[in-house]
Amino acid sequence: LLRLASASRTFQMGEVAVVALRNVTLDIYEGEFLVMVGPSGSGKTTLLNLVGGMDQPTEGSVWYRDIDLATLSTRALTRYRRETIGFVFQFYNLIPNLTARENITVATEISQDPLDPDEALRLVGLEPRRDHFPAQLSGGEQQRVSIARAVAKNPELLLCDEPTGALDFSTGKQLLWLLLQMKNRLGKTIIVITHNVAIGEVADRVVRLRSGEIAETHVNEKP
Amino acid sequence: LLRLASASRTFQMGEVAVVALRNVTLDIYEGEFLVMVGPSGSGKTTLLNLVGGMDQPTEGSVWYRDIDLATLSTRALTRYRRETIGFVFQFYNLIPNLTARENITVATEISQDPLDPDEALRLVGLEPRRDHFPAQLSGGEQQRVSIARAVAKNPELLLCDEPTGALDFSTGKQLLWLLLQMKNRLGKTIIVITHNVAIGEVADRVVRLRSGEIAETHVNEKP
Ligand SMILES: Nc1ncnc2c1ncn2[C@@H]1O[C@H](COP(=O)(O)OP(=O)(O)OP(=O)(O)O)[C@@H](O)[C@H]1O
Ligand SMILES: Nc1ncnc2c1ncn2[C@@H]1O[C@H](COP(=O)(O)OP(=O)(O)OP(=O)(O)O)[C@@H](O)[C@H]1O
Ligand SMILES: [Mg+2]
Ligand SMILES: [Mg+2]
Repeated sequence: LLRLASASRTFQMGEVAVVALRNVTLDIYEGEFLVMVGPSGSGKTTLLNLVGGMDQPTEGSVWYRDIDLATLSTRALTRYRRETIGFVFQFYNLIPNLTARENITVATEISQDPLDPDEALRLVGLEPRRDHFPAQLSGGEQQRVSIARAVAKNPELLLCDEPTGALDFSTGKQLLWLLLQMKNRLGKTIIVITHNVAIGEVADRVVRLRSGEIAETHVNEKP
Repeated sequence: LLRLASASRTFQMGEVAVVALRNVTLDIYEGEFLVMVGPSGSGKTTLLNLVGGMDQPTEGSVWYRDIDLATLSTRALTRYRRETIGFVFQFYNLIPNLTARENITVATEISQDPLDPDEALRLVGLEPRRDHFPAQLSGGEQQRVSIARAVAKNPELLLCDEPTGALDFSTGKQLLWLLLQMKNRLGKTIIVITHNVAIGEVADRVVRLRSGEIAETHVNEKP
């Protein structure tokens, strides 16, 4: 479904260059549940941003099916990000002056076959809070609204950057169940960055990053 | 050192009232390492904000030694927050247009006996990134700068809201070591909200919240 081909991403800041990703080649299969792990600063968010069309490699290329994302017009890339991808951001990125429910409706306006916003909130246990603003929600509640927003778009690809970081064990387990439903019942392809070992155990594959490179890949025979 | 006496905190939003904390009574002892756990939305951040003078209870009171925080002038409460408390926020709250190092220097300007900012950054493994802005740092790197900022103030009380949420296992362990140094060598009182089981195991006490109340307290005999 997706392929990174020798993708590198360097951040140039004045005289300093930070190599966030170095020569990464990775195939992502349709319908798989892929987990990405690695130390802080190892390049996980950067890699996910390349897959989601949020950023471009400084070398190499990122392919969605037979399309090199770098060849897309701004308009087509925007459509890729809005319709094909559901992104759960490491910093949630909720719109502060919209309610929980409104944050979902603006994301799903353009979707082909979205979930009902209230249903999406119900899936993360937050339907009673739908009229509250992000500032009125706890850290874990904001994270769950961010998850509901991505899931409600009903995208082909669900990209989740530490989706259970602010969640306790049992709320995190509920989310894991939700992601597995997305994969098993709706056939979605799911990529999750996480430190949560339980998520790694149910994945099809675990890719470990270290200093901007893929250090190892582990296939779960019976996830 | 600190005491919450029947403290309650209700958030009134139009017609809706959310009871974040209900009748919480808790003593916090000088030099202890206290961990707070509980589900998303159970009131942990709200409780920590009361202890840190960032918020006031709607009922009951919060005492620092023999002072009811509600009786302090704005000026004295500000001094309490700036000098007595080091706060690691759940959302980091770094100043976006200051570098990592500058974020620490502005916090320590008023401190009696602060750490050198570069030393604080070294303690969290980020001295090479001191001239970079928050937007140029990964999630875990921003969290570590937030920790360095709180520690550098050399406060009496270190309040940490999910300090390892964005950190992988080994970086989280390094932070845990740092917190234990703060307690054992510098005699600081430490309160940590976390889902990280390893931190709970080295604490003196673990307080579990549920729906705004203290559900149980567990004393670690040999942490
Ligand atoms: N400013 C606010 N306005 C309205 N409600 C709030 C506000 N802050 C918190 N709440 C509500 O109070 C309750 C407790 O919130 P709190 O942030 O203390 O939870 P928490 O235990 O820290 O959760 P998490 O683990 O998700 O961070 C939640 O239901 C939350 O939505
Ligand atoms: N916008 C940026 N400008 C400069 N450097 C950046 C930028 N974004 C990331 N970096 C750097 O690139 C490297 C990889 O960052 P990335 O965010 O991908 O790490 P990560 O694996 O997601 O880390 P974490 O687990 O802490 O979230 C880090 O050294 C980071 O500081
Ligand atoms: Mg990241
Ligand atoms: Mg919280």
